[in-house]
Amino acid sequence: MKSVLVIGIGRFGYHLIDQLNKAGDEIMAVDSSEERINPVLGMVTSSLIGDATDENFIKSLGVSNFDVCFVAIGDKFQSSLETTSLLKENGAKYVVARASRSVQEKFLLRNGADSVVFPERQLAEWSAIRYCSATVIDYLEYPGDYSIFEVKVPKAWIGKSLVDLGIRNKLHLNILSIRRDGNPILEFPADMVFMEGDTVTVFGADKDLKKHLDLNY
Amino acid sequence: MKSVLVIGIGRFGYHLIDQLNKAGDEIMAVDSSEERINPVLGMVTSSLIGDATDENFIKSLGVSNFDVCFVAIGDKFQSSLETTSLLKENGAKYVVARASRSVQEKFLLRNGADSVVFPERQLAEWSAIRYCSATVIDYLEYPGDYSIFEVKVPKAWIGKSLVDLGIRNKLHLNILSIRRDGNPILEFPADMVFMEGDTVTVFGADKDLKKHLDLNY
Ligand SMILES: Nc1ncnc2c1ncn2[C@@H]1O[C@H](COP(=O)(O)OP(=O)(O)OP(=O)(O)O)[C@@H](O)[C@H]1O
Ligand SMILES: Nc1ncnc2c1ncn2[C@@H]1O[C@H](COP(=O)(O)OP(=O)(O)OP(=O)(O)O)[C@@H](O)[C@H]1O
Repeated sequence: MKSVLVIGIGRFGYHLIDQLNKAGDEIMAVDSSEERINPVLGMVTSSLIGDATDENFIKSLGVSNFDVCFVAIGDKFQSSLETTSLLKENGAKYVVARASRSVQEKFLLRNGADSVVFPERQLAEWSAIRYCSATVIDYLEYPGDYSIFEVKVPKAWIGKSLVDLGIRNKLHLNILSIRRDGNPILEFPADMVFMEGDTVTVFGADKDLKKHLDLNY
Repeated sequence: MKSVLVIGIGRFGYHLIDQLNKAGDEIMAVDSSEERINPVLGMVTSSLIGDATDENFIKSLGVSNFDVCFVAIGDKFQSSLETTSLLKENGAKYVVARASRSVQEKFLLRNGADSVVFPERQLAEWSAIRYCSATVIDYLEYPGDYSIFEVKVPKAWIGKSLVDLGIRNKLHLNILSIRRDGNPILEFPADMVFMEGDTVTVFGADKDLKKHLDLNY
């Protein structure tokens, strides 16, 4: 169970609290508007109405007691930057700040943010690949240049078995599941032969995925 | 290469176009404001300024020619709903609409959207688990109740090998990588023994992950 401070109860802050509450975490919600605090009263341990850019107010929160502090102030970038900076200066262990423009990211990271989220861009990148790749059916980016792709089985694999292809040892790929006629198969023998119409979910380093899957993107 | 229509060039629409352009897709950008169109002129095949809630304007776009149509109109829900509906009525093959409140999702899906994205909520859910779980270091939700977790090695696994534990056959889990002293290992022998301090990245059905990993959330 973690202790989390959420400053700014816009849509991102609201859904963050909803999820943290389901996880059983201890949550303090802060916003300058009472109207924003009211909908989350039933989901948080405590809440305060105040201006997060006010140093005395931030000091009064005892921010070093929280495992993570989120700055989810959306549109007013200066407020977001000032709040992030104040949190770090006053001992916050880990600060996650939400950016609303790409350019804000570097300023937030240089001024107290340990990590930055940018929902509009992160979801746009995921959506572009998820909905618009010729062969990619689904896609998850994995930290450190690894990804997971669900793709139509590469033409070069049809009629061959996993062991023939040396999927793990030679291609350095990990097959998570094979979908045949709509049903995902998670445990498959090494001599299982790929067929036309199969889709495969594959994990591996981006360079290996691009090399061996027909990615068309 | 796909042909994509993006209506509404806010932040989500802008970053969508940026990603689609990198993928080499054919893109038409539409917005009612010239100021929004200008920054993407270098990234799109064609662009038009117009009101997407105007049926004649939508008819003039030949929407059935696009593989995917995105409605990325943010704040004005009625415009978003009307545009989504008009696209489907005029033959759009696949419509992805962006919601800006949870309640909008069902309306969009009932009125022409094949899929809905809601960046603020999707990223909030991911952030809550990514930054606030006691043992989860990273997390990706996978369609159909499967997930990938990077977690501290479960206590019950320490000192035992993969084959002893029957990770694949008995626990129905797939280990994507093991991280030891900061280095991710993707190819490991079945007799490799887990050690204190290891972290493991595991793919499997949510019920199996909850059962066998110390998830604490
Ligand atoms: N100085 C401040 N101190 C505390 N709360 C603040 C401050 N400035 C703004 N807020 C709060 O931050 C919240 C989120 O900001 P806002 O609604 O502008 O962003 P948004 O981009 O719409 O957010 P989202 O996209 O998450 O919905 C608001 O509830 C607002 O009251
Ligand atoms: N009827 C319409 N026809 C065409 N474009 C429209 C229409 N209504 C709004 N737009 C455009 O949609 C774009 C996105 O809308 P808006 O900026 O309100 O949303 P937003 O929530 O801020 O988006 P984002 O979060 O993606 O930045 C704007 O560029 C706006 O000009």
